[in-house]
Amino acid sequence: MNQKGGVGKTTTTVNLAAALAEAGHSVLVVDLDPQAHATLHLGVDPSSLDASVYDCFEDPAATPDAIVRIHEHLGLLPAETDLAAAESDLAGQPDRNQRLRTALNKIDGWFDHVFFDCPPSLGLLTLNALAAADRVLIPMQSHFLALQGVGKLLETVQLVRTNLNPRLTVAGVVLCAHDTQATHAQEVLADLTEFLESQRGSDAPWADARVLDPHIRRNVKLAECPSFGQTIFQYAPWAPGANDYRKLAESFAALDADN
Amino acid sequence: MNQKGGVGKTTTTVNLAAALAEAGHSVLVVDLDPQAHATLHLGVDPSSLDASVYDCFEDPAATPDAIVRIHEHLGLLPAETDLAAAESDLAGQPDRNQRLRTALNKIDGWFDHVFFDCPPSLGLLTLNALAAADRVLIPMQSHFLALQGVGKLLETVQLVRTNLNPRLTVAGVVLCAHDTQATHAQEVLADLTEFLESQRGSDAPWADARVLDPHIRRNVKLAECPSFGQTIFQYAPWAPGANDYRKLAESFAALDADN
Ligand SMILES: Nc1ncnc2c1ncn2[C@@H]1O[C@H](COP(=O)(O)OP(=O)(O)OP(=O)(O)O)[C@@H](O)[C@H]1O
Ligand SMILES: Nc1ncnc2c1ncn2[C@@H]1O[C@H](COP(=O)(O)OP(=O)(O)OP(=O)(O)O)[C@@H](O)[C@H]1O
Ligand SMILES: [Mg+2]
Ligand SMILES: [Mg+2]
Repeated sequence: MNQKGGVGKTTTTVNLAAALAEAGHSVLVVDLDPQAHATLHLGVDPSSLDASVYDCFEDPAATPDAIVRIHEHLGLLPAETDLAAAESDLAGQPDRNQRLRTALNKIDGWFDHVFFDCPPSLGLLTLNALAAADRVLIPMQSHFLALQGVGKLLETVQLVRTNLNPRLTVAGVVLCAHDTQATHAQEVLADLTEFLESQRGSDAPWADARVLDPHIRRNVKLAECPSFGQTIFQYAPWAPGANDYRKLAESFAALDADN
Repeated sequence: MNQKGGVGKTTTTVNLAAALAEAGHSVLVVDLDPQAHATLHLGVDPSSLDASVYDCFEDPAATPDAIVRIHEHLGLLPAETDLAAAESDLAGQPDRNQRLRTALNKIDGWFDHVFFDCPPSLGLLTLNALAAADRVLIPMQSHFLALQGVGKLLETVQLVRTNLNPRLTVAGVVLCAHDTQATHAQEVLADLTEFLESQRGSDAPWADARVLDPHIRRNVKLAECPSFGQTIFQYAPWAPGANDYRKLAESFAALDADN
């Protein structure tokens, strides 16, 4: 999640999930963005669906049947545009931030990993993801303004941990479209690493968060493949973007091993 | 406006406004994003403000005093994080989409151009901008998925024109971080141009919309200057990004002359 737009949330959710699925983990992608880009990215037409994640918000029992099987180890709980109404439809309902958690209880233990692709806001849909998740991954671009946004994001994680989900932690940051040659990118990486290291041993939800390795380089293939409804592994399996996300999946799976 | 995140809305609002102000037009930037990036981009600290655009939503009389003078011809109606509460605070109020229009009536005629920087969603804040504006500019990146988002956006413009603002039109599309060498970018530009030309003479709000010249090339200077609270003209006045936005300002001002 990251409330800033266009930083690589969807690209990371889809390709990290696909890489883990290729490696034999069972993975579910939950698309929480009314713009349904993760759904489109995985080759599913949101307007052709019988059921979407929003139906599961209303009726948790709909969850098992709403899952679309993308590959052998990869499932999708798809989004479609009605999801945009969720914020107003659920406004004022006391359990509005827990709907997703309740829905996912119906498929507890089905998947090794569940990834939530959040919209660029800290509203109801993102809060539902934070209430349902164990860990937060923060895709971001290495610009200074991005650091400011992360501060706000961490505040929100702290609030959710206190009020809604005591087991929530921040696993780390994924640097997307990162240009190691650019000085401002190096400075942002240095600032970010310094901040995260200063938080070790604290009781903050991000006390064990790190900048995940590797950063994802800018690669035009990553920008092209969503339009074809393909992951990078289907579209250009030997491209730098594919290699980066494969290695990121290994680092991510190793985090699990540490915990 | 563009509900897709990170496409260049803020970069375009700020630098196009600054270019027009340099050329002697009086310009107001209205920051409607709770993340306040246009505000930060123009060197203003959202947490230090006495008044923001959100106060004007509540009390239109606050509008004249809320304007921050950036330069001789450039003003800013700043955002700050309380704006995130607007959606829920105003929910259910019958005039909730007209608050901004009512506020701007207090400064009618003060500026040659008023630009609205919208958040990446089609929610209350963007609807207020559409109800208050005459024209829509659509910054977008030349990816195929971006075309799909534009379809949804145009639907919204049509709805607003029918229900809230009969004089609303779409002036055009600004291609941001456009790479003329990339084949998918060329195809997106061709598809977009073909679609817009097919709409000439229709009664759609985008009947006279065009892809504005020039497209804005990817230029790292444009990504660096927001962190210093500077427009491209302050930070790197001879960079390709500065030249592109200066030329775009000339095309934009010429659109006025046609109408
Ligand atoms: N490493 C990369 N190299 C090149 N292009 C990339 C890379 N990562 C993402 N992109 C492209 O940048 C754009 C934004 O990425 P993406 O849609 O994943 O961001 P997002 O955070 O999900 O956006 P939103 O906030 O709208 O949900 C997309 O067009 C995507 O294809
Ligand atoms: N032509 C360009 N060349 C290089 N970088 C650019 C260009 N245009 C925008 N950027 C960078 O891309 C990122 C996204 O741009 P920007 O913040 O303007 O998008 P936005 O549509 O306003 O995003 P949001 O949806 O979050 O409001 C920023 O870091 C910005 O500096
Ligand atoms: Mg996304
Ligand atoms: Mg913006």
